[in-house]
Amino acid sequence: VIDVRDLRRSFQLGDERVDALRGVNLRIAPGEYLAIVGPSGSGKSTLMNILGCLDTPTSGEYVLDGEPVQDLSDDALAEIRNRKIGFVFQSFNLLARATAVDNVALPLLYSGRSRSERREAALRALHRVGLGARTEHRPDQLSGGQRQRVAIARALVNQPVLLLADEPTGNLDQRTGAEIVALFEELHREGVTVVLVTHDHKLAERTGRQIEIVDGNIAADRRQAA
Amino acid sequence: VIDVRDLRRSFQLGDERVDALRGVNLRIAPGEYLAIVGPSGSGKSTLMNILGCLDTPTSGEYVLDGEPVQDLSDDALAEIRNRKIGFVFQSFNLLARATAVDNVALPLLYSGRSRSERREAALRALHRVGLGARTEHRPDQLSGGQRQRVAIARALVNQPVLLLADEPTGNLDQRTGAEIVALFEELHREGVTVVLVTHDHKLAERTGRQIEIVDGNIAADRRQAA
Ligand SMILES: Nc1ncnc2c1ncn2[C@@H]1O[C@H](COP(=O)(O)OP(=O)(O)OP(=O)(O)O)[C@@H](O)[C@H]1O
Ligand SMILES: Nc1ncnc2c1ncn2[C@@H]1O[C@H](COP(=O)(O)OP(=O)(O)OP(=O)(O)O)[C@@H](O)[C@H]1O
Ligand SMILES: [Mg+2]
Ligand SMILES: [Mg+2]
Repeated sequence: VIDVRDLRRSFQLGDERVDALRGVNLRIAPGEYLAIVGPSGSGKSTLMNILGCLDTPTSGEYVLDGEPVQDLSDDALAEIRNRKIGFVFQSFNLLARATAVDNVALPLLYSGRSRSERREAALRALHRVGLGARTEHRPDQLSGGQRQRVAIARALVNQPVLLLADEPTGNLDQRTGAEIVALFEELHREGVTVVLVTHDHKLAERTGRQIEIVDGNIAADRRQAA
Repeated sequence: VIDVRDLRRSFQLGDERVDALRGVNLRIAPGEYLAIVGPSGSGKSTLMNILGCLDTPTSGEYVLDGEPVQDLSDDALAEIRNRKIGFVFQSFNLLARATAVDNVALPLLYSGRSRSERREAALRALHRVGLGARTEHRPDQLSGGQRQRVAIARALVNQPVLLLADEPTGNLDQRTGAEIVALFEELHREGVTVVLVTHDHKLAERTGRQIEIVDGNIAADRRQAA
């Protein structure tokens, strides 16, 4: 369960201070499926990075499964990121010199599995996102939508309990995008907590809840029968 | 005017050959406004890179304003890319260590303008895409949609006659995306030839013509009163 209280995040650039998050309050129950929407620059990715334990707030609290994240050691944080959380970055963040299968296998390095088991799991994840024919390609030998799907496969391969996906269908056509959405719905049915940032209103409305962020604040938090 | 005949582009990866374009035929008249659509991995970016003189075909011809592009020297190609063409990359391709304004000013380096004139033109272009308050930020200090808009501003700053934009609204919310579309329509009215790759069907239908690419071939070429 996610419990965020009065979360603030500011960036200092010389004399300028950008207040990206200005007191966000949010509770997400286990197994929820929700969308975060809002204008470009409103703070969505900044919030996602904090939820994913990739960034720390300037002030306020983030309690994840009963543990205040700011009290955790670097090792404990790395453990959570690796075992509990799957993160799809808005700009993918793939290793340029590794193949698709090696990129996807990366989160499994500390899972205790053998090299062939890791490769097996990575290949399955790539098949699930329709990239069975592109496993040995490096990112610069893939299309934009294919890179996006490698990033998605990598986020799923360690079977996370919390999936955070920042704009996961932005580079996908209708049909491929629909396949990815079906995959997220499947994970949701399996009990994974799924949080999507999306500019696609139709996708946002397929989730059970839409949180709208404007200028670093939650402007609306709508629930509906999905 | 763009005249493409039996264009093919293959990539060799070890023993595997990927035929990204398999004999594309296409004529684009000056001042047209069109969209290229199709599934992820179908060859859209590959075609755009050839149209933008950033890549050469494996076979076939590309004649741009009466000049067969394969006969042009590297210098002549660089000149065309710099003066005639504005290119928005699907993955932005911004310089990581330069500010937004310096990124946008880059195409003006050989235009004969002074440093302050280049900065002036770059600031105007950034204002036009709504980034007046982010001119001194570097790409890692910008949101995904802001980086996308810096890439768009850079493509416009040298007043190209041919604008090639690969997924220009993929990271933008409805409203910001609509502002960018309005900008493209304005350029079209000014006589610029505008070619967009987009996964957004509503945007594709606002242009005068949709070219659908499937598996490296043109599957459909539809014109309509826009
Ligand atoms: N490292 C940084 N330094 C300074 N400002 C930053 C930094 N990172 C982000 N910002 C600013 O913080 C604001 C929020 O950024 P964020 O990436 O969270 O937006 P977003 O809602 O994800 O936008 P988009 O929909 O365009 O991806 C933006 O205005 C951005 O310019
Ligand atoms: N350098 C390369 N080496 C090998 N294959 C490549 C290379 N670049 C692209 N490809 C392959 O060529 C095909 C076409 O790629 P392209 O980038 O043109 O697709 P696209 O239509 O733009 O897709 P998307 O909508 O996902 O951006 C893809 O299947 C891709 O894997
Ligand atoms: Mg973002
Ligand atoms: Mg592409």
